[in-house]
Amino acid sequence: MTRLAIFNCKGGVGKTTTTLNLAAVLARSGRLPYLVDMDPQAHLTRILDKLPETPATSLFALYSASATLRTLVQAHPGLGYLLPAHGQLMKVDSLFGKGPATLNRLRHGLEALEAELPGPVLIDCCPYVGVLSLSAVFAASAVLVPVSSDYLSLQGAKQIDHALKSLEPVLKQRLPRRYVLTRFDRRRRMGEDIRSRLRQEVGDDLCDTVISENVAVAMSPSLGQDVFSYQASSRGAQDYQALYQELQGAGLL
Amino acid sequence: MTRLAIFNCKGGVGKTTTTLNLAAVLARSGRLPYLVDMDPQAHLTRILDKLPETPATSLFALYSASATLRTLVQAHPGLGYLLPAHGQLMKVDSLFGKGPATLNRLRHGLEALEAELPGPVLIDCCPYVGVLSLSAVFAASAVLVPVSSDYLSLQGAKQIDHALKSLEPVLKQRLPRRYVLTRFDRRRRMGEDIRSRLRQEVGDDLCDTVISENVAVAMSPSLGQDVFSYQASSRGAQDYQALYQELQGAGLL
Ligand SMILES: Nc1ncnc2c1ncn2[C@@H]1O[C@H](COP(=O)(O)OP(=O)(O)OP(=O)(O)O)[C@@H](O)[C@H]1O
Ligand SMILES: Nc1ncnc2c1ncn2[C@@H]1O[C@H](COP(=O)(O)OP(=O)(O)OP(=O)(O)O)[C@@H](O)[C@H]1O
Ligand SMILES: [Mg+2]
Ligand SMILES: [Mg+2]
Repeated sequence: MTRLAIFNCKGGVGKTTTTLNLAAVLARSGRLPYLVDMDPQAHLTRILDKLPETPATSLFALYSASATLRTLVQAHPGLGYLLPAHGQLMKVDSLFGKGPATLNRLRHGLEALEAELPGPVLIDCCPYVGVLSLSAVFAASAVLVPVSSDYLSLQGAKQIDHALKSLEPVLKQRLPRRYVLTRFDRRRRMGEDIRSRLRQEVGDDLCDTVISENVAVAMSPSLGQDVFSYQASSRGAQDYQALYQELQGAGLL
Repeated sequence: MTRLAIFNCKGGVGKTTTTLNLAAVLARSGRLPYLVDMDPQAHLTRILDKLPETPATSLFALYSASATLRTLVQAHPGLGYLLPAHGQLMKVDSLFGKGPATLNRLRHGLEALEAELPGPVLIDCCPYVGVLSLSAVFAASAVLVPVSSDYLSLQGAKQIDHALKSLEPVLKQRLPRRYVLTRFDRRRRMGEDIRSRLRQEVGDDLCDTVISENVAVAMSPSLGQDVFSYQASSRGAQDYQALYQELQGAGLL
C-alpha cells in the first residue's frame, strides 16, 4: 500500500498545493488516488468545492460515528476520491483523546477502504503537531515534507526531523521521508543557499526535483483546478510531474 | 495600552515577519516594544537567537510556575523586549485546560508588566485557533491579520472574521482589526484581484498599505535581523514604515 503524508508544521510551505498537484499526476497516470484532508481549515476540500454541510459527512464522522471511509468518500472526476475535512476536526483531541485508539483510527479506516478498493493515498496535514497530523503519519508508508525556499521555512525543517525521530519507537520503524523544495525562485541567490543548507541537514532525503515559483501553481486553486487542468505546459506542472517520477523511482509513490 | 495580536490561522502569511519588522519601526521611533512569541515553533525567538535552554525561562513558565513576565523578559538591543517561546507551549491546553483562567493569564501578565514599565506590545501567533492564539486575542487591544497575496490565503481570511465574530460575546466588545496584504507582487495580475476581493470581504478594515514581495524582507531573518537593520532603503522597509504610520493614524499602534 502506498500512503504519503504531506506534512510540515511550518505554515504556508505548499502542503495543500503539493497534495492537489501530486493527485493530478497520479490521476493522469491512471492511478486515481484518495485525497485525505486532515486540516480543519479544509483548504483542499474548499478548492474542490466539497465542504460538507455537516461534520457527519466529513472525516470527523470517522471519530464521532465510527463511520467507514467508504461512506465518506466524494469522487472528484479527473482527480480522485476526496475524504473531506470539516472545522469540527479541531475538536478530535478534546472529544476523543490523544490515545492509541484515536491515533490509529485513520490507519484502520484506510486499511478497510483499501481492502475494498485499493489505491494510492495522499494525506494533506495541518501546520502543527497534534492528533490529526500524528494520525496521518501513523497511517503513512512515507512522509513528504514540502519546504518553501525561504529561511523561516528552512528553520522549521530541522524541527520535522526531530519530530519524526521521536515517533520511531512508537512506529517501530524509521518512516521513509523526502524533503522537497517548493517556490524555488532561480532569480534569487537565496534559493541555492537554502538548497545547499537543506542538503547538509537532511542529505539524500532531499529530492533532486525542486518545485519552481510559478504563477500557474498559484492561480489554479482559485479556479478549483490543479495546475495540469489549468496549464499543463507550465513550469509548475512539469516540476510536479518530475517530482512524481522521482518519488515513484524511490518506491514511495 | 497598545497591544496588537498578529494573527491568522492560515500558515505562512507573514505573521512572524510582520511582528519582527513592526517592532523595528516602533524601536526606531523611540517606543521600544514587548515582543510576545506565542508560537511553540518559536520562529521569532529563533530569529533573535534567544531560544531558552529550558521552558522555565520561557512564556511556558507563565503557566507552569505563575512566573511574572518581568522575570522572563529578554532585552534585544535596538528592537525591544522579547518574551521567548518554547516547544512546551504546545502542552498548555492539555496541562492547564482551556478555561478562563488559562485564557486570561497572558492578559493579566501583561497588565502587571505594563504597570511597572509601560510599552506597546506585539504578539506573534501560531497558525491555528487554540488556547495560545485565543489568549493573544483576549490580551489584545486590536488584531492585525496579515494576508499573503495569494488565493489560498484569501480563502483563509474569511475564516478569521468568523472566528473573531464568535469571540465578541466573550470579549464583550468588537475588537478593532486590520487586514494587511503581504508578499504583494505588482508584476502579477493576481495581486490586484486579491486586493479587490479582500476589500469586498472586509471593507475599510483593509489597510491601504500593502507589503511588497521583497527579497530584503525574505533575507533579513537569516541574519537575525529586521529589514531595517538589513537594508533600510529597501521597498520592504518603506512598506513596513508606511504600515506603522497607517496603524498609528487609526489609533491601533
Ligand atoms: N510553486 C509555487 N509557486 C507559486 N506559489 C506557490 C507555489 N506553491 C505554493 N504556492 C503558494 O503558496 C501559498 C501557500 O501554499 P499552501 O497553502 O499550499 O501551503 P500549506 O503548507 O498547505 O499552508 P498551511 O500551512 O496553511 O496549510 C499558496 O497560496 C500558494 O498559492
Ligand atoms: N514581504 C515579503 N517578501 C518576501 N518574502 C516574505 C515577505 N513576507 C514574508 N515572506 C516570507 O514568507 C515566509 C513566511 O513568512 P512567516 O514565516 O513570517 O509567516 P507566518 O505567518 O509567521 O508563518 P507561520 O504560519 O508558519 O507562523 C517567510 O519565510 C518569509 O521569508
Ligand atoms: Mg494547507
Ligand atoms: Mg510565524
